[in-house]
Order: sequence, then C-alpha cells, then structure tokens
Amino acid sequence: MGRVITFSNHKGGVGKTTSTVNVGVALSEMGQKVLLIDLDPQANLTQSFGITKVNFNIYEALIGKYELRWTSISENLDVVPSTLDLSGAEIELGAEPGREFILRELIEPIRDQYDYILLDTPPSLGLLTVNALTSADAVYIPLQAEYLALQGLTKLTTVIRKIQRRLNRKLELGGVFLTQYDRRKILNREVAETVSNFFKDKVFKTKIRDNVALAEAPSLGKDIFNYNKKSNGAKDYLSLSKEIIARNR
Amino acid sequence: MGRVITFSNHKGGVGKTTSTVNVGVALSEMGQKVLLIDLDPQANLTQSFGITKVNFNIYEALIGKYELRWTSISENLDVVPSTLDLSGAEIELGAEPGREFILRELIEPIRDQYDYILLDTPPSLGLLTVNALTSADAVYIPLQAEYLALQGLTKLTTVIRKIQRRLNRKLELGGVFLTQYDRRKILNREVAETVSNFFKDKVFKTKIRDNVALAEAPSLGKDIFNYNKKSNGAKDYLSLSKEIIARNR
Ligand SMILES: Nc1ncnc2c1ncn2[C@@H]1O[C@H](COP(=O)(O)OP(=O)(O)OP(=O)(O)O)[C@@H](O)[C@H]1O
Ligand SMILES: Nc1ncnc2c1ncn2[C@@H]1O[C@H](COP(=O)(O)OP(=O)(O)OP(=O)(O)O)[C@@H](O)[C@H]1O
Ligand SMILES: [Mg+2]
Ligand SMILES: [Mg+2]
Repeated sequence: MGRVITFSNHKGGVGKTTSTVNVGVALSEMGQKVLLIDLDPQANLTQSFGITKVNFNIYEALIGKYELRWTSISENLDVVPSTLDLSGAEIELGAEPGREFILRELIEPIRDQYDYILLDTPPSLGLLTVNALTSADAVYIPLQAEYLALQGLTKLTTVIRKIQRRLNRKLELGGVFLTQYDRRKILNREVAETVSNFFKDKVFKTKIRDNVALAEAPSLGKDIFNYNKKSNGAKDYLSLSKEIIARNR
Repeated sequence: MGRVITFSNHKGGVGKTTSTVNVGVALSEMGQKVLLIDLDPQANLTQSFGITKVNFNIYEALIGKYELRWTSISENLDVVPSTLDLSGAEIELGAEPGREFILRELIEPIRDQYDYILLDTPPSLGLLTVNALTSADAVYIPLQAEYLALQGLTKLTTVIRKIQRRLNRKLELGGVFLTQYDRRKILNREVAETVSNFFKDKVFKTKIRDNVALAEAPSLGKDIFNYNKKSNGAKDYLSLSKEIIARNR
C-alpha cells in the first residue's frame, strides 16, 4: 500500500521542491518504487527533471480529462508533470462539489503500484495544497531556519488540524526538517532550538545544510545524486531519506 | 502624486518582503513620504515591523468594511497591516464585479498624501497580486540568482503584459534586481548574466548581496538601517533606493 507524503509549507523558497525531488530519487535508488506529483503551477519539480515534451499533466487530470499519467525517469521513479495552466485550477475547481477530494480520487486506483507517492505543493494554502493534504497519509514540513519562515508555522498547523478534522482523519504531521542550514549563523541555531522545543520528536535529526550544488543541479535537469554524489546536499538528503523509511515502517 | 510600486514575483522566498520593508525605510529616511501595504496573507511585512496590536487591516478594507487605515512607523513611514484572514480574500472577492480594481479604488483617495506607495505581494499570481499590478505605476521584480527562480520569469512577464492590455495601461515593468547575491557562486554569476542579456537596462545596477543581517533584523521588528547601518544589506538597499529615486524623477 503506497504511502502518500506531501511536502508543504506556504512560506516561499524553503526547499519544498528541492526536497521532493531529492528524497524521491534517494528512495528510488534504495529500491523503493516512487511516484512524484508536481502540484505547483510554477512546475519547478517538472523543470528539475528537465521534462519538456510531454502532452499530459496534472492539470488535465484534475479537471477530469483523463486519469493520472506519468513519465518514467528511471526504473523506480515516475513523475506526473505540472503545467503553467495549473494556476487556473484553483478558480476552475472552486465550485466543484467535493473539490478537496479530486486528487485523492485520482491517486486511489494507482496507489498500490508504488511504495511512496510524494507531492510537491505551491507556496500557498489554496485548493491545490488542500488537495495534497487531503490525499496524504503524512505531511512533512521543510523549514528554513529563519525568523520569517518560523512565523508561518502556527497558521500551517491550524490548517492541518482543520483538514484532519474535516477532510482526512488519517493525515499525520509526519515531521519537520530544517533546510538551507548553516550552523555558523546564530540565527539558524536559535531557530533550530525554537523548532525542536515546539515540535520535539517530530523534528528529523537530519538538517539539510546550505549547499550550492543543490541549486546548481536543477539547471542540468539532474537530482543531487546524479549531479554530485559527494556533496553535502547528497549526504543530507540520503540521511533524511533513511530517516523517512525508518518512520514509515 | 504618489508613485505606486509593487514588488512582485510568484517564486517564493526571493526577497519581496525584505525589499519592500528596506526600500520603504530607506526612501522615508531620505525625506520621502512613504506608505507600505502588506498584501500577503502570511503578513511577513507586518511582522517585520513588529506590528501586533492593531484592530484594522488590509483584508477588512478590501471587503469594504472601511477605507484604508494605517499605523505610523516613523515620521515619513506608514504601514497598512495584513492579517492571516486575508487568505480568504481570493475566494470571497472572486465573484465581485471589477474584482481586480478593488485595491486601486482604495488607493486613489489617499495617493496624493505620499511620494511612494509600495506593495508587498504573496508568492502567487492570484487575485491579490493582480490587484497590486492593476494599482501600480510600476512593478519591480526581485530575483534570486538561481535556476529555479529564473524559470518563472516568462510566466510573470506574460501576466504583466495581459494586465497592461486589459486592466492597467500605465503599468510599467520598472525593473529587475538581484537578491541574496553571492558573487563567489558561479551559478549566481551565470544567472546574473542571463538576466542582464534578457532585461538589458531594466536591471538595476545594485545587487542585494546575501547578508544574514537582513534575515536577523525582522526578528527584532527592525529594518536593516535600524538594526545594523554598516551591514552590506543596509548599503545595498540604500544604493537600490537611490537608483529607484533616480528612475522615478
Ligand atoms: N539546502 C539548500 N542549499 C542551497 N540552496 C538550496 C537548498 N535547498 C533549496 N535551495 C535553492 O533555494 C531555492 C528555493 O528552493 P525551492 O525552490 O526548492 O523551495 P520551494 O519551497 O519549493 O519554493 P517555492 O515556495 O517557490 O515553491 C532554489 O533556488 C533551490 O535551488
Ligand atoms: N539579501 C539577503 N540576504 C540574506 N537573507 C535574505 C536576503 N533577503 C531576504 N533574506 C531572507 O530570506 C528569506 C526570504 O526572504 P523574503 O521572506 O523577504 O522573501 P519573499 O519573496 O517575501 O518570500 P515569500 O515568497 O514567502 O513572500 C527571509 O528569511 C529573509 O529574511
Ligand atoms: Mg517549489
Ligand atoms: Mg514575502
């Protein structure tokens, strides 16, 4: 039974896409069968794999043109691409009855073909992110260790609780992990302490360090492992992925 | 006649809020009368000034409860605060006739009281950002010098052109400036070159360097000038603000 995990945080630029891509690849290289779904109209996950010439996408599946379709990246990794047109979905689907369950309906029939289904979400708490949270078994929160990023957490946890009550009883706050972390920065260390006091054992031990290789890799359509296996980024995402497997036994 | 400028880019975490705050303060310290409007439901600009106990906000003004109300930060600087409730505005105002002009209607009566009115926008191209673009004389695009941030530019310029044609003929693409820039990173230098080939003289000469003081200042409710006047962040935002004044003569 495939485990559905969404990487969500409405604060922008905290590493949602980078995490979905690299955790996805790490899990697939450890033999897990993985599907990634790009739910962001910016289509950054789709661009990170250099996917250009496909004629299907998540938008057309969500508006009911066809079932989920994906492109295969490697033996154990498939991707459902996004499109810039997806930004119209929030308005178009807004009046649809049960609009929060549309993605879940698309995932159910294919769930058992995968060990993990990972969802990348846009920097907002709109209908696309609500669909992701309604479909997921767990939500993982990537968090930049900075003041402004910390502010949004209360709102995010409030929305998660509402979804747990009304739309998805099985949704679990699976964990929080720090991204773009530089332990030389006092600010990063202070925020890390605040986060671990607040979230306690929900915080992953692995901190994803600030590492420019992670920002370079997508320009070549590569994940961090195929770009630079020895980089801190590759080590950290491998370690995080091992923690994820341990938490999902 | 107050000049209305919006800082917009749907890519998350590129420095929209940090720029609106610090350009706002720099202009006000150079004797310009400035109003900042926080149009992001995350309310990061409001938090950056440590504004907590006010009982008015942009949301209630947008839904028509009252005219624009602001709190005074210093002699030449006022702020219209945001609220977490603003995330409901996109859906609530979606059916309103002329929904794109609501903010412009609120700004018109008070425009002449200021030299500059700066708008901070959320990381999306939804109704709040469209309202900002419809109200503005110029849009400034803060851009992280990274690959994923570069991808969104085509979509952003497409939306700006649509708004120029249909909603706001006077809207000008005022300029693009680089943020979180580290010239030691090859990626940053490469992207900077791509941007200046694409946008030519629209690119501001000033690059905002990566400077942790900019991320620390909001945790004390301060702008960069009151936090650390000698920092690179303070120097860069002062230099950018001088360029902005020169472009708006
Ligand atoms: N650990 C890291 N070290 C250095 N750069 C990183 C790291 N993680 C992500 N980045 C870079 O930071 C930027 C923001 O990351 P990313 O786009 O993954 O965040 P996001 O949360 O998906 O953003 P958005 O809110 O726009 O969807 C990207 O340019 C990415 O390449
Ligand atoms: N030049 C800089 N150097 C270092 N840190 C910076 C710089 N500019 C912004 N930051 C920090 O980077 C993070 C993102 O910046 P900011 O929140 O201003 O971006 P934004 O575009 O407004 O994000 P969002 O898309 O969530 O609205 C913040 O934690 C901020 O403090
Ligand atoms: Mg993303
Ligand atoms: Mg912001």
